[in-house]
Amino acid sequence: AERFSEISAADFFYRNRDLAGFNNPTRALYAALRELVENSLDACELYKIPPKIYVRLSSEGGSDEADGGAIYRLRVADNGSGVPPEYVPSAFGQILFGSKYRLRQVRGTFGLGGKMAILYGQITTHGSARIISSVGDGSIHEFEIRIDIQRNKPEVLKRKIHENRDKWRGTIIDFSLEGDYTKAMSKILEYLRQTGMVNPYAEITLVDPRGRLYLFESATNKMPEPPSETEPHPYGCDVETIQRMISSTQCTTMLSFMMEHFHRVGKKTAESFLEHVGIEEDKSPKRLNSNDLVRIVQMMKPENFKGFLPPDPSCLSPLGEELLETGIRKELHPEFVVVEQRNPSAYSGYPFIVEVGIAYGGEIPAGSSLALYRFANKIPLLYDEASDVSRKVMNTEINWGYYKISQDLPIAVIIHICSTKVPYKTVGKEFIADRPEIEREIKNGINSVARQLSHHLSKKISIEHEKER
Amino acid sequence: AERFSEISAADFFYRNRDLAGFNNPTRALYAALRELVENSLDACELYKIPPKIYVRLSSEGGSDEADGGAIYRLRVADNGSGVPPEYVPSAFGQILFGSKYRLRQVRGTFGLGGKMAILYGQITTHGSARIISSVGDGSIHEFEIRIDIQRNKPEVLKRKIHENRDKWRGTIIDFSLEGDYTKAMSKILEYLRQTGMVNPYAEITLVDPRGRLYLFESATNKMPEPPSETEPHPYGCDVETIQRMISSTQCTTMLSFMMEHFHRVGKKTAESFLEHVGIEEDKSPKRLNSNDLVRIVQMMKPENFKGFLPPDPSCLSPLGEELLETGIRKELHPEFVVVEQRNPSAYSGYPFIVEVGIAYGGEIPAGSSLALYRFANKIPLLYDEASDVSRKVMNTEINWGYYKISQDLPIAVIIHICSTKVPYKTVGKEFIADRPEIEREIKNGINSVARQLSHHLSKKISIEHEKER
Ligand SMILES: Nc1ncnc2c1ncn2[C@@H]1O[C@H](COP(=O)(O)OP(=O)(O)OP(=O)(O)O)[C@@H](O)[C@H]1O
Ligand SMILES: Nc1ncnc2c1ncn2[C@@H]1O[C@H](COP(=O)(O)OP(=O)(O)OP(=O)(O)O)[C@@H](O)[C@H]1O
Ligand SMILES: [Mg+2]
Ligand SMILES: [Mg+2]
Repeated sequence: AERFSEISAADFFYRNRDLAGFNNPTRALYAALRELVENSLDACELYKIPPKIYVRLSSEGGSDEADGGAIYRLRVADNGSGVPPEYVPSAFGQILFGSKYRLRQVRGTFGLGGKMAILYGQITTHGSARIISSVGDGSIHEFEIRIDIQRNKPEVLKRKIHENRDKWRGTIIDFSLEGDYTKAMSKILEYLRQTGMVNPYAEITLVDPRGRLYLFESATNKMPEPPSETEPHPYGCDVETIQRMISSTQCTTMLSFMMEHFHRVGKKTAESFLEHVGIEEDKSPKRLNSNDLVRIVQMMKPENFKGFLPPDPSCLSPLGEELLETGIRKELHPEFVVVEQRNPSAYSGYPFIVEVGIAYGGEIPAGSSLALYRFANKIPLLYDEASDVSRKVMNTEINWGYYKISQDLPIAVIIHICSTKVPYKTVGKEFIADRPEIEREIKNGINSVARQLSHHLSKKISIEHEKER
Repeated sequence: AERFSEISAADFFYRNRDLAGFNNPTRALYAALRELVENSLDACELYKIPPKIYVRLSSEGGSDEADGGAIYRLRVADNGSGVPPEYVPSAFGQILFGSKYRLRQVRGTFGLGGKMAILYGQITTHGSARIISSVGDGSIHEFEIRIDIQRNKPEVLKRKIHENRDKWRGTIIDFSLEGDYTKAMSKILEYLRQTGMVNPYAEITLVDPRGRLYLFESATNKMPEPPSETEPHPYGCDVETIQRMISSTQCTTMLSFMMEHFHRVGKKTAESFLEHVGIEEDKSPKRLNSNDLVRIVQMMKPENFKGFLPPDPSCLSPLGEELLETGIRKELHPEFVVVEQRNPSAYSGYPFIVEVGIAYGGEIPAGSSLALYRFANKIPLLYDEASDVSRKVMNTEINWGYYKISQDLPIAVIIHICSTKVPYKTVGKEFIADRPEIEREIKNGINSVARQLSHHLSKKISIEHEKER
């Protein structure tokens, strides 16, 4: 007879930690560092604080030069929002807990990343994690926590409160984990360098196990406007979404319900939709029956009702053409750059914006194929390029010959996708699914900047021919 | 201030259902069908029952020929082990619940698949799922269930018990879901056809929404020996694994603890290991301190202690060369086939076996590159081939020219990976990570069968030259 059991979400991600990018000491060291840096960037940006992030990776035992794993201490400190003490244990010790389960552009999305880093440290070193945080009030809270994996609950081993005389605000995370810095170093440095490229207002310092200091300076103090949270767009809704709205709503009529709970649905659109789906405007949402519900969800599809306004991008926070060009110039030192921010679009009701750049010459090396830099919600994606939608577009949907761009030219293509929901294919956030709407925007964006580069290159050639005569 | 919340595992996979392959009606119809068929095959194989699986997909509303989603009823019936009634609600209504959280080769692994299918049906049709099952005793149990997604708990809407006069044993799952059979049909038929290829003892019947019956006949009644559950191998252990063994153990000495809880650790190996790590044989496992624990885990790495025996494959259930060749001939009708079962190997303590085949000519079409058929634990993998380790090996690690095999020859390569833990890159189980040990076995296997095919082809050419003289 079969033995049945349930496992907690923490146990699931412990057993399947390779799904989250924690496959081996090299990859896990990279994953832990990036998850914490991304948390710090989110914590700063959401409050328009110019990020100052300090990362220290130090050897704790075992030779850093030896083959296989060595033990490191990872410490990430930021000047962000801080975490209120009542939430610290769960924020860092309970998987599927967080503040990013809402519709706005932010790096975090699963409520998993920081905990995976701490969990990996715990299972490789038997250590605990130290969290120090303050929201800028009179107290600095220090916790020592461990994760009870089978119950998916934090264990608070120690707890101290310090006086916060300087009104410091921010968060410090500190724990040990197995890693392999020798193998991970180039990816870690590349990650921080590319993070600097699309977050030019952030300053990141890394002190590595070899005692070297890397300063990724900020290029500006101008912070982008934080995205505002938005309601779901009708195109993305299913029965479960609508049911949750119905159980929480205070609206007493379907007309106000449509206007209150959905993105950009005004009175006219609500009236038109309710007439289309055949439901009275003054009917109470709580009195819809199962048939009504299913009819509403079916009618909310783009092919069935064309009256909904497209999503507006106030819940997005793209880089903008100026900052993107600044970042590309700062990191790649090209001779020529052209960037373009595409118009807002949407897939399955989720708004997104694609920002594209193409850079030529200068310090850009030539290779056997054009280089590709991928970003999603200002996160650099460094793995699984071959499976990513951007590489698919570059390899199979751009007629490079038409632009007289051969693969051996010193060219880099930069793709940045911002969305309230980036369609990652894995919880490790390394590559993006080929949603048709996104694929189309990337393709049109690359074609547009390739055309402009092609112009520049042919002008350049004709100028050189002029000189030769 | 940030609003914090926790979400259940069901809510996580509801919000991120594209991670599990439920991205759109076409893909979801395929995913639902395959998850249920894989559950049925597991239920039969674990008890050595020749599987007879009946799949009925019927239109429920909306035109099947219309663009976009239509509603279907999916019914999958098997003659497997059945599910004991006390477990039915959780087995089909609670995510991260199942009987496959143990170390043996089986298709299921996450405790998620069947529930995702039911969840998708529920959120697209507001319907409930009907489960009918019996373990072959006097009663047939019928449940109507729904999933409370926010609590990750089953809701039993109805419950009936019928008398089981014929002592029927098996399970029937029946629910409605949105799908697009027009677009999904070719993938569904291909999935069933390839399932027949590597499960030649299984009979699967499909009745599709167009009323057509497809019978995938079995080619043999010979069932493979079910795999036996095994203990973890030391090479795969971390602190958490060891701690769980310590809290559950009845062993009073470290010597017996090592022999009891680990795969293939006999008295000699245990003595040698304990001496190596510097722990007394008669020490009680429950009296190990944190330092001991970490030292044990470090010493259990393959680079630090060479004395552990490699994993033995009794927890695996490969196809075998005879059955693999039968399946390839039955489905591909080639002129020439050569198959090879590689020796058992392991990665991170998980045993695995790679089985390889190469088929030439006959009804195999020529293409622009060699065709690849991928299987893992007897599951056909039909998506994301470009990201899979097997395609990576085929494209970048085989010197086809050396075998005089050009990409336009009518050739198919068949790769089957069996393991107690297949390193899928996604919870949708569509492609496999490039673990070095697995990559090496695939490469060596393809080289071996390619060499034999190359032999055959050159013999064939010289015979034809002889004839011409
Ligand atoms: N440095 C930090 N400053 C402020 N809040 C933080 C910080 N790190 C984590 N948090 C809080 O802890 C929560 C959990 O973080 P975690 O990384 O586990 O998940 P997430 O960032 O929400 O999602 P993801 O899994 O996609 O990273 C965050 O949502 C945030 O509220
Ligand atoms: N047709 C069936 N016959 C017998 N038992 C079944 C059947 N379908 C499901 N089960 C039981 O229900 C459990 C849950 O199934 P589910 O598909 O959700 O997860 P799983 O098969 O264990 O793992 P995975 O998510 O990888 O498929 C199974 O472990 C099995 O015990
Ligand atoms: Mg995070
Ligand atoms: Mg299953």
